[in-house]
Amino acid sequence: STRVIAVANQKGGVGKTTTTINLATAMAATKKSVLILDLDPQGNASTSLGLEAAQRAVTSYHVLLGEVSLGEAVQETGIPGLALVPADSNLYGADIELVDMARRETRLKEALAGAVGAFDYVLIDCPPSLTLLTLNALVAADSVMVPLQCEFLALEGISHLIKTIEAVRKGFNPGLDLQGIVLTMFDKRNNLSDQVAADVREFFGDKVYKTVIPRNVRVSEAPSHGKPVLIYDHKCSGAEAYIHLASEVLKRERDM
Amino acid sequence: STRVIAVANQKGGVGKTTTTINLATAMAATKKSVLILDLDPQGNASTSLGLEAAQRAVTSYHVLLGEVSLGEAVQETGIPGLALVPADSNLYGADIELVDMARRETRLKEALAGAVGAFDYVLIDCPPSLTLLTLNALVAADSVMVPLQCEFLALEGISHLIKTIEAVRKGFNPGLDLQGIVLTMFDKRNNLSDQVAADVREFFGDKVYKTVIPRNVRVSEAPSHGKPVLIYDHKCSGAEAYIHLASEVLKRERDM
Ligand SMILES: Nc1ncnc2c1ncn2[C@@H]1O[C@H](COP(=O)(O)OP(=O)(O)OP(=O)(O)O)[C@@H](O)[C@H]1O
Ligand SMILES: Nc1ncnc2c1ncn2[C@@H]1O[C@H](COP(=O)(O)OP(=O)(O)OP(=O)(O)O)[C@@H](O)[C@H]1O
Ligand SMILES: [Mg+2]
Ligand SMILES: [Mg+2]
Repeated sequence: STRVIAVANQKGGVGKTTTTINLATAMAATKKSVLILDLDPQGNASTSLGLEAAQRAVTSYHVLLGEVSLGEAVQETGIPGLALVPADSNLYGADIELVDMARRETRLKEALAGAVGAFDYVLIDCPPSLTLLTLNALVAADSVMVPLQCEFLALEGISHLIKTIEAVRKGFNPGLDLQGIVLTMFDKRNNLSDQVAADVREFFGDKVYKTVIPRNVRVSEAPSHGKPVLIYDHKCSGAEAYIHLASEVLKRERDM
Repeated sequence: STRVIAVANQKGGVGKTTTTINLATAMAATKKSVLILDLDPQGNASTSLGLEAAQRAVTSYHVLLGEVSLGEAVQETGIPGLALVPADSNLYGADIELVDMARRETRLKEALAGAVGAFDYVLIDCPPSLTLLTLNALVAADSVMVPLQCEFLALEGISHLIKTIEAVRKGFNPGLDLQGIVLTMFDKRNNLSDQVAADVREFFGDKVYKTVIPRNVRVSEAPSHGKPVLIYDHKCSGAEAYIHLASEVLKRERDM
């Protein structure tokens, strides 16, 4: 059956999109079939895979509002085993439009029910907020992956995110689980990175992946070439880290 | 009279909070009286000024819902000339709560009307989204300052932000103006920073401040000490850049 992982953190710029794209690519490279669902109105995941604006006629917005089935929104990415449901700016309106709709929290879950069996994994790239878009992702997901930038301010919102995951588990999705916390943009020249990483491991223990994603300029260059860093420069430290992360994630999935 | 500047960008992690805190501190150092209004449920601006959770009994949430006047929510920061309306996690609910309320877009504007004359400047730190919290800030503001990280993905959402500012100008706030775009986290070792900066200057011309904020680890350390970097380490490159930015902003304000 299909496992759905929401990549979420309301703190901005922590590596949600980068983790979704590169983890999905690394998982696809191990012969899993993976779907990326771009649920961020910025459409950064779609851009990072080279999708022009003209190729986004049918998006996650249409899926969420029930105008198309999931299958009608899925596109090929040119990367074997990796498919995409893109996003564009019409998703900005969804937060307000969904509030007065019936089943406003479960629309994505219902739409994904149509994907069961077509993919091994669905990774949802969430926007930096806890509004109805991210809530839909948490209700639809089997587990949540939380990218955490190794910076002081990034620690602040984590406890609220964990509370939100628990509230969704109690209210909508009893099977929702924290798959893990991935430390991102770790800079070994900077004491602050070490301190934050140590704090997070102390507090969350085994929930924190052993793999740490280093700050690596090749990672931030890859989106401008429309490719995951695993394809843009597969030998760089960022690409290698995401390959390690994928094997850790897949091992956890097997053990669950 | 009081000038209100919204510091906004729906892209996450681009330096909205860091710019709000440090620009406000630099402006206060020139004998202006400045109020920071934390409108982000993460409460990063409040934390960056050292405010513990227990000191946030009255927040921007209460102001927005009309439960208290602005004056009742203002706190001292210990920094001469700088005051704060804090935020905490009860603001997460505001986006959904506001949708069905009357005057949902103008509540902050009405609340700030009570501040006119008490401060020279009000800087609003916005969350990384374009939902009703940020819309309230844009409706209440005289002008918008847009921090823009020198990264490829950060370019993507700018055109939509500019469209949103124009829509708010036409629909709610005819005086709303783009005060300027400030390039942040510029890394001189990294070509990508140069390319992004060149693209932005080409497209936005004089709207881009001459001052560029460099990536500087002291800037990201300061919040863990509860101080603006201007106080934590006033000689570092980040602090100096914000001092230059303040003089550029104040010059533009005089020329407007
Ligand atoms: N390991 C890394 N090394 C260097 N740069 C990185 C790394 N990971 C991400 N980045 C860059 O940092 C910026 C933020 O990352 P990204 O956009 O993936 O975060 P996000 O959490 O998805 O942001 P948002 O909250 O806006 O959705 C991007 O410009 C990205 O290219
Ligand atoms: N010039 C700089 N040099 C180094 N680090 C910086 C700089 N500016 C900001 N940072 C760090 O980068 C991270 C993101 O900055 P900040 O939190 O101010 O962005 P933001 O746009 O307010 O984020 P959000 O979208 O979550 O509100 C923080 O950890 C901050 O300390
Ligand atoms: Mg993203
Ligand atoms: Mg912020």
